[in-house]
Amino acid sequence: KNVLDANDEVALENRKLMQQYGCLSVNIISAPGSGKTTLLEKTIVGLGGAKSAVIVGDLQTARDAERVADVAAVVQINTEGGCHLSAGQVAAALEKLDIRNAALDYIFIENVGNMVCPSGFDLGEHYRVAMLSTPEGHDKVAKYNTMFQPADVILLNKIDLAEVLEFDSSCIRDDLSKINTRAPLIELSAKTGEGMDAWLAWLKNAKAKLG
Amino acid sequence: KNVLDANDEVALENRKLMQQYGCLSVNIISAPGSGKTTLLEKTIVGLGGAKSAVIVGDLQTARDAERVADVAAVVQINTEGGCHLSAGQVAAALEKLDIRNAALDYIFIENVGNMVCPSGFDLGEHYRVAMLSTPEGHDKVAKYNTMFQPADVILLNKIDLAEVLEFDSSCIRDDLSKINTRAPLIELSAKTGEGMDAWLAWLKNAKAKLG
Ligand SMILES: Nc1nc2c(ncn2[C@@H]2O[C@H](COP(=O)(O)OP(=O)(O)OP(=O)(O)O)[C@@H](O)[C@H]2O)c(=O)[nH]1
Ligand SMILES: Nc1nc2c(ncn2[C@@H]2O[C@H](COP(=O)(O)OP(=O)(O)OP(=O)(O)O)[C@@H](O)[C@H]2O)c(=O)[nH]1
Ligand SMILES: [Mg+2]
Ligand SMILES: [Mg+2]
Ligand SMILES: [Zn+2]
Ligand SMILES: [Zn+2]
Repeated sequence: KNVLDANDEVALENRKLMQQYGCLSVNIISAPGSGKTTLLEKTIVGLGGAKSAVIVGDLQTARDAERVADVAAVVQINTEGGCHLSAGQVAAALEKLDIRNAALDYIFIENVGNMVCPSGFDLGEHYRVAMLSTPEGHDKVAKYNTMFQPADVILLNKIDLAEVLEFDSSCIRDDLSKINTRAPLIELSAKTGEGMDAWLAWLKNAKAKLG
Repeated sequence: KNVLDANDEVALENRKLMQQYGCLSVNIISAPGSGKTTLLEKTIVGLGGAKSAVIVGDLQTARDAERVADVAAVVQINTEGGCHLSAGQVAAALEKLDIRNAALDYIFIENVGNMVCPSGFDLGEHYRVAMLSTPEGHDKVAKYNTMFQPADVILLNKIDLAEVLEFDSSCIRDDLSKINTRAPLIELSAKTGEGMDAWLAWLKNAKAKLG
């Protein structure tokens, strides 16, 4: 088909815009409460002198935006019931961020907490991050495969709880090997900092490749 | 409007059917990995001699159905990408369960793991259960209010982890008091059994009221 659906047309525009201004953009997708916002709080600080912005989508409230506002420019999108961010919403947020003049190095998009719908909508991001966390259990990669299959990197958060949960990441690795063999799996704890180096290195490398 | 949308028409049919045959039905909605299936495994056993059936929705796999199959009749619905169960899917499942002849006391519907979309779709259930779990954090009631506002009972699972997470349920109670003052909040652990008595009592009372 030569006719892209409306979302994808806008996504293409977003992609061009962010690449033109040298912004490394990622779309972070995961279940509610897996730690996206906590990860961003720590990531932005960990990236040091780099200039970051956050676009965060939620059904209601600006709580996530408030949590990152002191370390990054942020735009909160309230979907009022919508179960995923759309390229159009991201386009509007990029304008609010004044992307052409803001000299941003990184744009982090925190999608609505949802393991199902967000993976169906291209936002124009450079990379897609799929995240799960240890309390969610061992079978989420198999059960929510549409989220993990197209991901560029996979984060397993709350690794600090693995012991108390008797969590073993080998099931995760096995299930991933059947659906996505190119995305690296990074085990980390946004809380304690364990594994954050590997994630920051991945980001910096992605940014460097942007040219 | 006198024209019910297609889903609601089927939901009404489901509701009539389940009530006619004396089945207490609940639709359990929560984030992926909050413990719905574990709760059902323990609940069905806890209800003792009662006859229960489970209708479980997932994007992919029959893993949840396999987990409850030894304690209840079960139908697994694979939505193949659909982010919530529909009344039509439940209607088909009720036929598979042979509801008219099965003499079921309880029908548990485990919805797709998703805090956003399922609350928009009436399945014909008698009661709606909204569940969250301690690792998800303190702000989910406020952020995903559409799920909690219409619930008939609210379960806070994984209470056994509250100490290690430094989790305090008073924020949950405060946020709930602003949007839903009729649903009782039951703190429990499907894993250790703490609080399960209160949940089982709620179910038995609901069943008794069915007449
Ligand atoms: N133990 C532990 N807890 C964590 C970690 N990361 C986040 N949390 C906690 O998990 C809870 C949820 O974190 P959030 O950052 O709000 O999760 P989220 O994915 O942004 O949630 P939504 O935006 O609502 O989808 C909070 O109580 C965090 O403190 C971690 O690495 N380890
Ligand atoms: N510590 C603790 N873990 C629990 C409890 N209930 C469930 N779990 C664990 O949480 C993980 C997820 O449980 P599931 O029952 O698969 O969750 P679910 O809500 O059915 O998940 P989906 O069907 O994929 O949405 C598993 O590792 C369970 O053992 C609990 O009360 N306490
Ligand atoms: Mg968040
Ligand atoms: Mg389940
Ligand atoms: Zn959706
Ligand atoms: Zn949906």
